[in-house]
Amino acid sequence: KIPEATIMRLSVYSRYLTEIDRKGIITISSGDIAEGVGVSPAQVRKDLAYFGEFGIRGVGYNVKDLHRNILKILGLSNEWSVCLVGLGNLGLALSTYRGFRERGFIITSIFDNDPEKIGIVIDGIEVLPVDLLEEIVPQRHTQIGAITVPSSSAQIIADKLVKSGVKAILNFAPVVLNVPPEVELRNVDLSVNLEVLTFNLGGKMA
Amino acid sequence: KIPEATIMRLSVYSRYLTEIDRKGIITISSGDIAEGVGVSPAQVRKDLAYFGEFGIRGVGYNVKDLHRNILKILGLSNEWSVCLVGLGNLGLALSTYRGFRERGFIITSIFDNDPEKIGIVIDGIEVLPVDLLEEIVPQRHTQIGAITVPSSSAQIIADKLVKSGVKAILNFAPVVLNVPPEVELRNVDLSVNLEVLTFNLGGKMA
Ligand SMILES: NC(=O)c1ccc[n+]([C@@H]2O[C@H](COP(=O)([O-])OP(=O)(O)OC[C@H]3O[C@@H](n4cnc5c(N)ncnc54)[C@H](O)[C@@H]3O)[C@@H](O)[C@H]2O)c1
Ligand SMILES: NC(=O)c1ccc[n+]([C@@H]2O[C@H](COP(=O)([O-])OP(=O)(O)OC[C@H]3O[C@@H](n4cnc5c(N)ncnc54)[C@H](O)[C@@H]3O)[C@@H](O)[C@H]2O)c1
Repeated sequence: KIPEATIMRLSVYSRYLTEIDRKGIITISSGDIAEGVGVSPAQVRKDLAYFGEFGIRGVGYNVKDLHRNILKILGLSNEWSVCLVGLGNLGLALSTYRGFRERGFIITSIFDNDPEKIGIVIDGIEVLPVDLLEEIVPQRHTQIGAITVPSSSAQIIADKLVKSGVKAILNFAPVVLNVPPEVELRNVDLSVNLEVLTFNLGGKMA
Repeated sequence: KIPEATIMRLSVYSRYLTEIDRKGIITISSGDIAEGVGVSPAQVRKDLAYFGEFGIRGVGYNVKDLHRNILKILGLSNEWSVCLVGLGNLGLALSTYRGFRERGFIITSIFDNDPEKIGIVIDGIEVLPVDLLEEIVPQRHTQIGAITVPSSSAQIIADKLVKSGVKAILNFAPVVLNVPPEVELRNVDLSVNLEVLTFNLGGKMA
């Protein structure tokens, strides 16, 4: 099994390669990638080795080839249709974040249950009543649902998303959701990022 | 060196232990923890083994002891003072998220450069002009800065935070920041979480 941290680093390498490719650079070494993203060259080589032989020893990696390979490994060769539920502060920040579209994640529907939110248009997508979710999501061939509603509503929304056929759920509500095993579920808690920082500070502040 | 994924899992174990402790449960096995957070019992034991012997073979772990130990490892035995810069959609979602305070991260100051935002009060904290950052942040003994401004302003804000003595920066702007080596920096890109999902779907959708 490939460690999750390796997948997350692959995603960071690919962003860096986008920048390098834009600058017209043809080949790159594991040392350059390592410096660009803040890891060790050995870590870059170890991560890539899980997926096969990409570079030529002594010459480095072809930027375009390596980038295309990584995008394929991450499942990003095509676009993904994403449905966002809950247009509160967090939902609004995610719906307006250009980084998603750049990586091929297109928000194709937004739902809420607050009449004040229904009818708002974000990037051409109109906020719809949550009661229409199970009808609209399959129509727009949506594979991923993002949950940004309060914890009290999160399981109800997860059930609706599963019924409408999504294959994966990104959950921001701080609650443990039950979804069937064939649906991929990922919980995001931003305070975990702060805790990695305080762990790293642990030695320094002592 | 302890893998970052281990630290992130420790943070998730600790949240689960908070819930278990609240229910009055005295001892717990690695199997129970594993089931509660969705990893394998071997992974729980491996993660904890980095930090010493906590449980008694055949009996399990004392919930309160294990929890206190994990909080100490994560550097959460005390509260941390956090400064938030940029009260946009994302900044607003972070400033109102109760999960931070529950883990001991207290937002003690908020800055923006938009006159419409200055003077807004969130949870008793008044949004101040960003020009006051280098004066206020040291006064409030702030150790951590969170950057939620557009990419174009992120480096300027990072420099201000470093000058005011913060020890760690959590950056949400999609740009590579330069900070001195003694300052811990962590970049968050939420699309990385979507890419872990699409990687996991890779095999299933093929
Ligand atoms: N994981 C993190 O780090 C993190 C950070 C910030 C917020 N959050 C969480 O994200 C969620 C959203 O936070 P927020 O600050 O945007 O909250 P918010 O209250 O501003 O927004 C919630 C939105 O969901 C809508 N809603 C409520 N019930 C609904 C339902 N049944 N169907 C459809 N829409 C519904 C509301 O109308 C509102 O627009 C919360 O659960 C919060 O705890 C998590
Ligand atoms: N990492 C992710 O996954 C993710 C997700 C969403 C947004 N973002 C990023 O987070 C940042 C904020 O996003 P948003 O949607 O809240 O944007 P926004 O435009 O709604 O908010 C930005 C805020 O920063 C303030 N600001 C601008 N320049 C400033 C300066 N020099 N000093 C102080 N304040 C300043 C603005 O007045 C505004 O209030 C952006 O960089 C965005 O790309 C990242």
